[in-house]
Amino acid sequence: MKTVAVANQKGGVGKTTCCVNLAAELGRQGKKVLVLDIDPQGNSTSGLGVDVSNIRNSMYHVILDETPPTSAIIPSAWEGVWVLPATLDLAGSEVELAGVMSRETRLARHMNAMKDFDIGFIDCPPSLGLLTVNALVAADSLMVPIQCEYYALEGVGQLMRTVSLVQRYLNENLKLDGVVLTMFDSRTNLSKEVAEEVRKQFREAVFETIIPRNVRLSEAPSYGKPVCYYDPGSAGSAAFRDLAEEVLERWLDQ
Amino acid sequence: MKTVAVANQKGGVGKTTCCVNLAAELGRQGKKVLVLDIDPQGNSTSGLGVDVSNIRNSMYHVILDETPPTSAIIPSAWEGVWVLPATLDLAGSEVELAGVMSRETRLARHMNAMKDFDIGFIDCPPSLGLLTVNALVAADSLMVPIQCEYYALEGVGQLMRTVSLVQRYLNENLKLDGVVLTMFDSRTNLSKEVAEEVRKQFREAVFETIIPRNVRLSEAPSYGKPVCYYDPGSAGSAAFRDLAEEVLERWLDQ
Ligand SMILES: Nc1ncnc2c1ncn2[C@@H]1O[C@H](COP(=O)(O)OP(=O)(O)OP(=O)(O)O)[C@@H](O)[C@H]1O
Ligand SMILES: Nc1ncnc2c1ncn2[C@@H]1O[C@H](COP(=O)(O)OP(=O)(O)OP(=O)(O)O)[C@@H](O)[C@H]1O
Ligand SMILES: [Mg+2]
Ligand SMILES: [Mg+2]
Repeated sequence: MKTVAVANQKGGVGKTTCCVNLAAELGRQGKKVLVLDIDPQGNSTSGLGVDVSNIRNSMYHVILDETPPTSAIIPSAWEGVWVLPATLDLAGSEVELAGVMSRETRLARHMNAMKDFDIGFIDCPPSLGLLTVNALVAADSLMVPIQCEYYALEGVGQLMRTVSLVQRYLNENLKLDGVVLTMFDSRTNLSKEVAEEVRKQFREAVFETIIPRNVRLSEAPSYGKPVCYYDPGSAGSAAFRDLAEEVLERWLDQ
Repeated sequence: MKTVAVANQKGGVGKTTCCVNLAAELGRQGKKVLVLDIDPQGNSTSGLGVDVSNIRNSMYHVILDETPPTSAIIPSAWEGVWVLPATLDLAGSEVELAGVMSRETRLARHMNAMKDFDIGFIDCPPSLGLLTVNALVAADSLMVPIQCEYYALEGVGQLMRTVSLVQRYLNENLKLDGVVLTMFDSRTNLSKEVAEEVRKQFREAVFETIIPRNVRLSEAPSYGKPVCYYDPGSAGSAAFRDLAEEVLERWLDQ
């Protein structure tokens, strides 16, 4: 499985929105996709419409070696999309993980069990703690959603420092080869300036597709639906169709 | 000093925007205000225009008892507003704090040194880790910005659980008496539904003033200015003037 960590410690930049909507779009196009939710908020899990009340095994149990991934992964309601869900018990795990052996590789050691999937997206929390580090160690590629606003640009340096530490000590194969510009508002100069700056800094790592600010993207999660099933005619849905095409080319050789 | 923690583990809901703009507005109205930045991203520090390159002492040194607050607090460029800045070294502090004695009260023990200020706002990171817990232990009141979107509503339960643990074990005086609705978009039903749900759940804790989505609020940080100095005629600035009035009444008995 091609494994992509979707991370940025800046909050609210579109990490979950990218995971949910890219997964659904690639699933519709015939790929077998896994969304791994390692954020205690569990937004990818609920954004895909999964009902947590009847979940017994989850990401928490996998990273604490209490259950293999195969007994935690469940199908979603959407064609080609499965979920390794996050539940509330994940919230306490960073403290629990702090004291265990090889705490940074707890997820990586289980990736072999997921090789039947074409691609996996790991939805990270807005921090650079042990859960995000576990995702970076388990991943081949890093996708960084960057909101087209000032604070989001500021935080990129911190993320880069963590990434190079992970590459040096834990996962030398990790590539930062996917930057996505999100919440782009064509009416403001701010969006254009941030987009220009990001392209200057990350060059060909930046996807051509820009995700516009689009209210349909923020409405879809309240129905537990990816946008391509909620409003396929929306600008948000069209953007994720385009982005999925680029992901197919860049990461799945098509 | 009246101490208000501004916290919500959901990312990008307006925590920093509330701290920076409320502080500036109250400073203009003659109050002596302190912004304590305990988020390693340091967005409140830069949003107030503070240049971090010449900072020696910061929040990191205060919570690790290396320096008293008085030698870390600096004046901002804005009338009546001082800052206890965050710098990058704060990023590693959660791991460092995990092992020290009384790790949850590191900030609380220094609050006495800040009694000359009328009010302090502690800008928290998007997580419920040790830095946010330190802020909750040090605070009298908790302000929770809630973005008028679906995922932001989902996370409130987790925040409440952490708050009641803090009230039970570490700070029985902590009151959740300030909920602010942010990024309200009057064109969408989603905003209205979320606002209604939040008022139902938190009743009189919710401020009357609603902060509208307003591009001036996202532009101001790139100039290092609070919105009342960047564009005082904007809807964003007017909303924070109104919110400041409510804060004076509710927390400063005026
Ligand atoms: N392009 C967009 N247009 C409009 N709204 C969007 C867009 N992308 C995301 N949103 C909304 O903005 C909010 C933040 O997005 P999202 O939750 O995906 O970010 P995140 O980075 O996963 O947040 P966190 O840091 O809390 O994990 C959500 O309410 C989401 O529905
Ligand atoms: N009412 C608003 N209208 C438009 N933009 C806003 C508004 N409030 C905040 N913003 C912008 O939205 C983004 C998120 O806001 P902000 O950084 O204050 O949230 P936060 O909760 O502090 O984020 P984090 O969880 O990363 O600390 C910022 O780019 C900010 O400028
Ligand atoms: Mg998320
Ligand atoms: Mg912030």
